[in-house]
Amino acid sequence: MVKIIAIANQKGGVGKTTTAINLAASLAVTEHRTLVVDMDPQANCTSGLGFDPRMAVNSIYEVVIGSISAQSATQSTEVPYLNLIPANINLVGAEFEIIDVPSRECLLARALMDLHTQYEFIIIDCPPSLGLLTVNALTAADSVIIPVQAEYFALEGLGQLLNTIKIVRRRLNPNLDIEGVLLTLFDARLRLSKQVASEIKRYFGSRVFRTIVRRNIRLAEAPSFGKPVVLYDAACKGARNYLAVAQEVLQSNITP
Amino acid sequence: MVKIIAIANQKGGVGKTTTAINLAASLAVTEHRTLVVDMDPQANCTSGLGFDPRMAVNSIYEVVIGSISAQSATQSTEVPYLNLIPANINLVGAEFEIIDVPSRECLLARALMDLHTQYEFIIIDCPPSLGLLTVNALTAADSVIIPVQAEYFALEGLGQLLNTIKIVRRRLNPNLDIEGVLLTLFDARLRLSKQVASEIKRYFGSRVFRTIVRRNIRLAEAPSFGKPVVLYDAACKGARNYLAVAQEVLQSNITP
Ligand SMILES: Nc1ncnc2c1ncn2[C@@H]1O[C@H](COP(=O)(O)OP(=O)(O)OP(=O)(O)O)[C@@H](O)[C@H]1O
Ligand SMILES: Nc1ncnc2c1ncn2[C@@H]1O[C@H](COP(=O)(O)OP(=O)(O)OP(=O)(O)O)[C@@H](O)[C@H]1O
Ligand SMILES: [Mg+2]
Ligand SMILES: [Mg+2]
Repeated sequence: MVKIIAIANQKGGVGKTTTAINLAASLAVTEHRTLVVDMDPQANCTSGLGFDPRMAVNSIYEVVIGSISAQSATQSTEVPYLNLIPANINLVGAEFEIIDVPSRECLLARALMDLHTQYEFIIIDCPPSLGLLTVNALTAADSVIIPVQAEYFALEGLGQLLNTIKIVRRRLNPNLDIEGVLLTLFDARLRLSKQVASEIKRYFGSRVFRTIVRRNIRLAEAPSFGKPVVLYDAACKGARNYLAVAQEVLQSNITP
Repeated sequence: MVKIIAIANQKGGVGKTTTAINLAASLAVTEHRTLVVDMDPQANCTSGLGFDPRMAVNSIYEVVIGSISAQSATQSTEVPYLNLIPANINLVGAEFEIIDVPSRECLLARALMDLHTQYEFIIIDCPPSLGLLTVNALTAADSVIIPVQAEYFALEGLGQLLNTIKIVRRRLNPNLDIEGVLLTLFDARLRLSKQVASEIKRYFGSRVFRTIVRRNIRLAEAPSFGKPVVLYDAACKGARNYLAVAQEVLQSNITP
């Protein structure tokens, strides 16, 4: 039974894409069939896995507006067990194009139904906004991972995000869970980091991942080579952090 | 004659808001009448200057949809010579609400016309997207500052941003200039930072600010106190960096 996880936070630059790529790659290298879906017009997930977004003719845009199937937009990647549905620039206009479509929040959910038997995990990367693309991701997902950079503005934005999740649960997807809050870009030497981290643990309790993803230059370098960090430098701290995150996801999703 | 500068980059977390707040505050402390306009539904600029976005009854949202004047939405701040038009959460829906309005890209430009004689600088903070809010900012602006974090994904996104600027010039605002590209969150010890920085200098040449804004924890701490860094810790590197950016802006805008 596939598990669909959206990676969402309207705050920019908190590590959504880095988490989507590296969590998915970590699940794949432990031999779980995994699909990454890039729902961001910036297409960072796409380029971070070695694809040129301008070349993506069959992308999530065409899937969402219904002109092709999710199957036909799927690409295999350098990583065994890891596939990708890329984004391209046309996605910029998608939110406006689908605004009058009936069930406009459910388009991604429906498109992904054909793929449920092919994967153990589907990971969806979201743009930094709470618009229709993110709402589609939250409607399609079983759960959401919220990456949070341990700094003030990211902490402030959580209220809005949780409110959106509540609304999606009430109107579109009653089963939407919070998989967990993931502390990212953490710098243990900084008092601000630790203050924000304790604030988050106080509020979210056991829903915070035990793994904290530290600032690690390899995670920023890897996408410039079009590789997840586990292919770029498997021994570095960043790779080990995301393998640990994958382990936590697997642990909490073992069907008895 | 007022100078209107938009701070734009669809990449998240590259220091748009930090630049908007601290450039504006630096212009104000050198006694230039300055207005900050928060065009981001996240309202980070608003909270970073000490206001609660949920309390912002007269915000840029009401201004853009035309129900109040820009004048009546203006608040004074803790900083002499610095005013703010705050954002609030309603701005999230604004892009959809204004989509069928005639001249929907020119709403901000028109609203700001009444204020031209009151300020020397108007600084507009944009959300991490190339949607209607950012396009309104680019249409209202004389020039745009592009903050760029010296990492791979931020470098990749520049093409899309420059394309949007070109389209705005052609169709809406022929006078739109690039004030400059500002390197932000720079870590001089990292080879990646230096590689991306040289790539940017190679492409943009003299349009890159001489000042490079280094990573400095004071810049991340200040908004949690609702203050620009020049009020929080005037002597720190971050404050000096942004005072230097303000100097460069003043130098290139001295009317002969
Ligand atoms: N743990 C980390 N250590 C070092 N660099 C990181 C780490 N996580 C992310 N980065 C880098 O920080 C920047 C922001 O990360 P990323 O693009 O993944 O965030 P995002 O939330 O997807 O941004 P956006 O809101 O624009 O989609 C990128 O340059 C990325 O390579
Ligand atoms: N030079 C710096 N040194 C240290 N921290 C910084 C610096 N510039 C920005 N920050 C911090 O980095 C984070 C991202 O910065 P900021 O919110 O200004 O970016 P942004 O581009 O406005 O993000 P968004 O795309 O979400 O609007 C914030 O927590 C901010 O406080
Ligand atoms: Mg991203
Ligand atoms: Mg911002």
